[in-house]
Amino acid sequence: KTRVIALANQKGGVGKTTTAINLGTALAAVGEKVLIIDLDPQGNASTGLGADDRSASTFDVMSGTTSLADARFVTNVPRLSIAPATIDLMAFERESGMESGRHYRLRDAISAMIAAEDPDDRTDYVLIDCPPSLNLLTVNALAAADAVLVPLQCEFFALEGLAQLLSTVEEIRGRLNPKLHIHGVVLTMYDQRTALSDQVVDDVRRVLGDKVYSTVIPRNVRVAESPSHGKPVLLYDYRCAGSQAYIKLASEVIEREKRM
Amino acid sequence: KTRVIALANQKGGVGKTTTAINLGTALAAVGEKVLIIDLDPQGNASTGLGADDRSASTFDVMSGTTSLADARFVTNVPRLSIAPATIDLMAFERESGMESGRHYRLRDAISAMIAAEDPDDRTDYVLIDCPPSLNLLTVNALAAADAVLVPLQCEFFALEGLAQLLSTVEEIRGRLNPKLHIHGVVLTMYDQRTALSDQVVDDVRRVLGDKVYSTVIPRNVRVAESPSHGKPVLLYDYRCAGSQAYIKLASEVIEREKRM
Ligand SMILES: Nc1ncnc2c1ncn2[C@@H]1O[C@H](COP(=O)(O)OP(=O)(O)OP(=O)(O)O)[C@@H](O)[C@H]1O
Ligand SMILES: Nc1ncnc2c1ncn2[C@@H]1O[C@H](COP(=O)(O)OP(=O)(O)OP(=O)(O)O)[C@@H](O)[C@H]1O
Ligand SMILES: [Mg+2]
Ligand SMILES: [Mg+2]
Repeated sequence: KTRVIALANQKGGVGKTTTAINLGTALAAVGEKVLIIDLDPQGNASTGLGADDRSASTFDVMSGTTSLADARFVTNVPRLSIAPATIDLMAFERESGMESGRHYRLRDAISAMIAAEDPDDRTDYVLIDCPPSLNLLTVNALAAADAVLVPLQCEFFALEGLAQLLSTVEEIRGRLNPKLHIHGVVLTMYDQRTALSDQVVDDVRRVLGDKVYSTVIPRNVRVAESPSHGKPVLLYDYRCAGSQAYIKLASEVIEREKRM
Repeated sequence: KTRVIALANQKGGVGKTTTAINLGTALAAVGEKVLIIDLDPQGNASTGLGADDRSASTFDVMSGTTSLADARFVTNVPRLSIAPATIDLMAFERESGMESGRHYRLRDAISAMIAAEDPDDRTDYVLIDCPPSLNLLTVNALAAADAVLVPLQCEFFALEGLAQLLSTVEEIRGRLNPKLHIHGVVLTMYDQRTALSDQVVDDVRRVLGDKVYSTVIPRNVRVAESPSHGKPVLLYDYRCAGSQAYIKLASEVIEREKRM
């Protein structure tokens, strides 16, 4: 069964895109078929994967003029494809107005794709990269997802938004998507040189317990360099600490999936 | 004359809030009277300044139930006050619907405050901290501002959104606010240990020339630690590289103001 996971956190710059690209790549590396849906008008996930052709984009999918199957294409990573984003996505919320089905556009597009897929070649994971806001695009992602994976930077301001995000997930579960749950929280940009990182890690583990993945993604410059080469860090520098952490996260995600 | 400056960049986590808090503090330290308006529902600028009383907030100001003069209060920094934000701000865009004056709510609130001030004790600088999105809150800030100060993280993804932000500023100047211009671009979280930072600095200076402040804000853990103490870094650790950089930025901002 295809699993749909939204990467969401309204706090900016916490590693949503970096996690979508590199977790997606690590899952593909162990044999899973993965689709990344770029739902951020900035299109960082598309750029980070070298997706230059944006003639069909997630804006077209959200406005119903293109199917998800037609908008997606394979990246330079085997078994990993992307539905790219363009700046047009900024207009989606205004253009959809008060139309009653506006919260389910993405869910319906994903269901149609899954229904049309060959059962022997189906997509195993759909990862949705969300913008840094709890707007209609993120609501669409939460309404479409089986679960939410929350990247959380090991910094003070990042903690502040967590309570709000968790209550928004509750609200979406109540109103739009009863199956939605928290897949897990992944701590990102952990810097062992600073006491601040350890404080945040301790606080988050104390409050959220085993909702927090045991894998922690370290701050690692190779991770920040890789998008400028249009490659995930696993292709750019397989041996670096960033790549190894995302490989570990992928196996932890798969492990959790087995238990759900 | 009171100068209104918006801190905007739709890319998340680039240092908008950190710059609003610490540039505001540095301007106050040299004798300017400063008001920070927190326009981000996350309320990070309010928390970073220890603003616990949010009984009156910028949401009340935007919906017209409270004046800006009544919502603002002094922080623990002399000559620096804040109009704090609450999560209610998330509802502003939906609640304002298609009302014709919705883009000018903040501009009108700031004008009313300035008009009512004692000329011998007027606010010198108003800094508006924007959310990571080009939504109606950010549009209000751009419509109200004399100029935009763009914090830009020394990372690859941060470059990608710059062109979009500059074209949005053009659009706002054409449609809503003919005086709006770019005050400058400040490079943040510069890490001299990585080649990536230098590449971004070189690229940005080559493309934007002297729009870029000569002051570069270094990545400095004391800056990231200070909000957890509810203090700007200038109060938390005056001698650290982060504080010194923001003091330099403040004198550069004042210098540019003289030339405008
Ligand atoms: N583990 C890491 N080590 C070093 N740099 C990182 C790491 N993870 C992310 N970064 C860098 O930090 C910045 C923010 O990450 P990213 O853009 O993935 O966050 P985001 O949450 O998607 O941001 P936005 O809120 O704008 O969508 C990027 O420049 C990225 O390259
Ligand atoms: N010069 C610096 N050195 C070290 N850390 C910094 C520096 N500037 C900002 N930070 C940290 O980086 C993170 C992002 O900064 P900040 O929250 O100010 O960005 P922002 O653009 O306001 O984010 P958002 O898009 O969510 O509003 C914060 O945790 C902050 O403490
Ligand atoms: Mg992103
Ligand atoms: Mg901020």
